[in-house]
Amino acid sequence: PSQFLVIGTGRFGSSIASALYDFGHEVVAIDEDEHALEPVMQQVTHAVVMDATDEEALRKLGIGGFDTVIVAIGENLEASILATVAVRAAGARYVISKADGQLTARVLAAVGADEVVRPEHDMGRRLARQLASPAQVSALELGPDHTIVELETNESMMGTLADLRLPSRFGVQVIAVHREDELLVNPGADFEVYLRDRLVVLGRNDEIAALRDLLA
Amino acid sequence: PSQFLVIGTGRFGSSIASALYDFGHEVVAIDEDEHALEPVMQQVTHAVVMDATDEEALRKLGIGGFDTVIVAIGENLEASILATVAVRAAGARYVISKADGQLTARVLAAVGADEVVRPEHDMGRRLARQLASPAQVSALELGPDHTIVELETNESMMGTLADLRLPSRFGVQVIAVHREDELLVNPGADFEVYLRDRLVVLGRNDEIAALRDLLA
Ligand SMILES: Nc1ncnc2c1ncn2[C@@H]1O[C@H](COP(=O)(O)OP(=O)(O)OP(=O)(O)O)[C@@H](O)[C@H]1O
Ligand SMILES: Nc1ncnc2c1ncn2[C@@H]1O[C@H](COP(=O)(O)OP(=O)(O)OP(=O)(O)O)[C@@H](O)[C@H]1O
Repeated sequence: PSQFLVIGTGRFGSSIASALYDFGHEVVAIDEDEHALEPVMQQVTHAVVMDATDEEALRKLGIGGFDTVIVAIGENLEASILATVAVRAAGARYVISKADGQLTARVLAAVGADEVVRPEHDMGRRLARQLASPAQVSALELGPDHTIVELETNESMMGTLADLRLPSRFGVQVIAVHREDELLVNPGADFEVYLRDRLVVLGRNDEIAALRDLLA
Repeated sequence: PSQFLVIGTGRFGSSIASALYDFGHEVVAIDEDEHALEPVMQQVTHAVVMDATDEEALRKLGIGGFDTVIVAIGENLEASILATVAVRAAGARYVISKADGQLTARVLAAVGADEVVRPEHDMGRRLARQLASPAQVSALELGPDHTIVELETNESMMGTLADLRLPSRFGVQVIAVHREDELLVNPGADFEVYLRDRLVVLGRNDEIAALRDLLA
């Protein structure tokens, strides 16, 4: 199990802290406000009330011993930046900081954050992608050119895989078919596709887009 | 292209609105505060200053014509709930509402939201999962039992695919290998695995977990 330090137990910080703890890792949570710390106290290894901009106090905490430090301070821009600086100065190995916008993100990266997250912005883009491709249940990007997607079939997609000729028509490969809660791997040419089957398809992005357009 | 109505152009709402517009869809953005609307005015089809709890005004907007309505009002709990009620009453076909916590989420679902999103909470869990499985670059869940993962190799994973015998040892299938920005699909048994290759593997969740433990 790894060791994590989460600074700031707002909604974002609390969610990370309790999830990491659930996954079996050691989590120390810090917040200057004990009321913010309370709801998460039973869901982490240790909870400490302290000011995370205090470099000396962070050093005493043995900050170098954590695999990753997450600075999840939100609204208070100054505290978020100062805490990132303090955490780096006190010897943190890897720092992920939360930003509220693009400008803050650049500042945090400049003062030492290894990674910057923008929860509302990133979730917004993710939701937009799902809404923009409703036939697409989920996707895994593989490099800049390829994706594996799970696409729900419609009436235009009935017949056997041999009938559908997806590789010759679109250049994509059907890796598996997700039917109800079952997964049928490497379906053969005579596999009969039913309505509401989800085809797990690997292809180049333009090929996938063409197939998606057919299904949309 | 589909039609979307986004209510509330905070960070979450603005991100969804501009992303959907980028993806080629029609987006109408609403906010009662014109200062909140300004930054996003060039990134949507129409921007309207209005109170989204006004059912009559929503009806005049032709709310039934949108494929999905997103209620992205945040801090003001009352407005978020009232807007969701008003949007439903005015004839919205599909409603996604943003919630700040679990309790609000239940209320929004009860008053008619088809889907409820909690950006900070959901991103927190997502980040925790990535931190908890560092060898795993990304993953696609297929049903309750299977996953396709992209796993980075280490020194324990050198040799040809025939040497590694991943199917017989773990029960998983190597669908492709992601090397630099290239994707090599259906690698043969004599394929030589290099350090920092990313194996794209399909398997049952327990099989994937066993392989991940070997790599961790
Ligand atoms: N200097 C500091 N030291 C420790 N904790 C701090 C400091 N400054 C702010 N915090 C804490 O960070 C937490 C998160 O910040 P805040 O609630 O302002 O952000 P938020 O963007 O609303 O968070 P979220 O979106 O995660 O709910 C708060 O609980 C706050 O007490
Ligand atoms: N009744 C209303 N009608 C229209 N817009 C509203 C109404 N009430 C609030 N809003 C708008 O909703 C937007 C988002 O709300 P707010 O900024 O409070 O949430 P937030 O949680 O901080 O948002 P985000 O996390 O998306 O930045 C604001 O721009 C606000 O003006």
